[in-house]
Amino acid sequence: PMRVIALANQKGGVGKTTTAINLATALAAIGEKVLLLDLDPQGNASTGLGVPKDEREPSSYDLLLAERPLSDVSQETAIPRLHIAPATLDLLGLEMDIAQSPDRAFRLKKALAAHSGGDPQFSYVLIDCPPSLNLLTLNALAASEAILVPLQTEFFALEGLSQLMQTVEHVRSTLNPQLDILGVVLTMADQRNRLTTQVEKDVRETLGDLVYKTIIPRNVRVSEAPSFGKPVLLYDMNCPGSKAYLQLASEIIRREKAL
Amino acid sequence: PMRVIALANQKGGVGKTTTAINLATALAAIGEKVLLLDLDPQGNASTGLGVPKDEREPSSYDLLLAERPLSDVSQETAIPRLHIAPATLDLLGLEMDIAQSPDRAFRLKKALAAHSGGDPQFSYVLIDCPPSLNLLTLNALAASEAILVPLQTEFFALEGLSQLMQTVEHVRSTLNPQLDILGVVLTMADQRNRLTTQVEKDVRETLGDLVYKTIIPRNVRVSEAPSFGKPVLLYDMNCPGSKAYLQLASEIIRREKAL
Ligand SMILES: Nc1ncnc2c1ncn2[C@@H]1O[C@H](COP(=O)(O)OP(=O)(O)OP(=O)(O)O)[C@@H](O)[C@H]1O
Ligand SMILES: Nc1ncnc2c1ncn2[C@@H]1O[C@H](COP(=O)(O)OP(=O)(O)OP(=O)(O)O)[C@@H](O)[C@H]1O
Ligand SMILES: [Mg+2]
Ligand SMILES: [Mg+2]
Repeated sequence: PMRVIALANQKGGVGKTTTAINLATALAAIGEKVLLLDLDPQGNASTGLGVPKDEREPSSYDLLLAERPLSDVSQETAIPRLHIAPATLDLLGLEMDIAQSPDRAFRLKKALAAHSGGDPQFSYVLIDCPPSLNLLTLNALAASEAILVPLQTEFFALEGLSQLMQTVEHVRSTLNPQLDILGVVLTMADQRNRLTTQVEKDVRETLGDLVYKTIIPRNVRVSEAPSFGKPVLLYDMNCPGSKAYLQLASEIIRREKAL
Repeated sequence: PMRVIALANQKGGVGKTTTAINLATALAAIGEKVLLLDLDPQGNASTGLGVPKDEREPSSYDLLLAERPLSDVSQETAIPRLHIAPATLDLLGLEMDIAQSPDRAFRLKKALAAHSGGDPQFSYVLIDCPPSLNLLTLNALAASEAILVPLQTEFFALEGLSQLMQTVEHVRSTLNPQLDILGVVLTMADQRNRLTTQVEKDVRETLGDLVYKTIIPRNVRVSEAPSFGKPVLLYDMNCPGSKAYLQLASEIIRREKAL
């Protein structure tokens, strides 16, 4: 079966795209067939996986308008077993384009359902969301079995967490009763910094086991990698960031197996 | 006259709120009468200036719905000469609430125009925008004389800059012919880091004098301050972050005088 997971958090710059790219790569490295679905008009995930700007059609926009099937939109990347459905600025117009349509929040769910059984087969679909609770993110949450929450170890990011949890509750009661919280991953953590350790303590106290043991450290190699169009696992596989993302992938798989 | 400036960038987490809070405080410290208008449903600017969650009504939402005048919505802060128009989650519903109204992009412009001559008088209005190019940000750009662009010295942030410039062009030709670019301020810069110096070099080459000489360094005191509901200038006025924001305020005023 295809596991569909949304990487979402309305707070900006918390590591959604970086986690989507590097977790997708790590899962592919350990043998899973993965699709990274870029739902952010900025198209950072498409850039971070090296998709040239003029090779992003058909895109996730065409998928949501039901004009192209997933098998047309997904393309191979330089990483074996990892495909991407790229994003373009067209997504900015989606809200206006489908505002009147009754199934506007379920476009992605329908597109993924239409694909199941098709070629290529994916074991994981990771959806990179924009930093807002708009129709794009709602489509992702309605189509997903679970949400993975990247959480920067900063005060403003912590403040937004309770709002995000309320949104998940709201989506669960209106659009998607199956939506679970897969987990919360702390990102850009600097263990020498009091704020980081304070946020970590707060989050573990309130959310307990939902917070992964794996913590992604702040590591400049992680932020350099996208300028080469590569995940950090390819750019520098021995750096602390790469090790942390590989560890996160195996922690997620271990938890999935225990389910 | 009242100078209205939007702090906008659709890339998330680049320092829009942090710059809005600390620049507003620095301008007030040097004698200007400032209003910080929080247009982000997250309400980070309201939190960063110490407005309790249960004291945020009436809010900027009421202003945009034309139900309350600016003099009702703006409230004093702990900082002399600095007022805030707080934000609440109600803003999330704005797009649906005013989607059909022909003046939906000009609500803020009208509200600010209705206030001019009223009490209190402001010399600067700084608008903190959410990380998207939605109706809230469009209202801010339509109501402003200029946009101040906080730019994190990171690759993804640089990638988004050209899209932001296109959006400014588009707003200038459709909603607001007077919209200028006030300037671009580099944020969270780590001068020891090759990526920072590379981004700085790229931006100065493409945008020249539009980029302020003042660079805001990455400084943990800046990210600690909001958890105490204070601008960093109040939390630790001698730290590198505070000095940089005071320097930015005087660079902006010097340029305004030269106009
Ligand atoms: N572990 C890390 N160490 C250092 N830098 C990081 C790390 N993770 C992410 N970054 C950098 O921080 C910035 C924000 O990360 P990213 O763009 O992935 O966040 P996002 O949540 O997807 O942002 P947006 O809200 O704009 O979509 C990027 O420039 C990225 O390269
Ligand atoms: N100079 C700095 N040094 C260290 N940390 C900083 C600095 N500027 C901002 N930060 C921290 O970086 C994070 C992102 O900054 P901020 O929230 O101001 O960005 P934003 O663009 O307003 O984000 P959003 O897109 O979610 O509105 C915050 O946690 C903030 O405290
Ligand atoms: Mg992103
Ligand atoms: Mg902000």
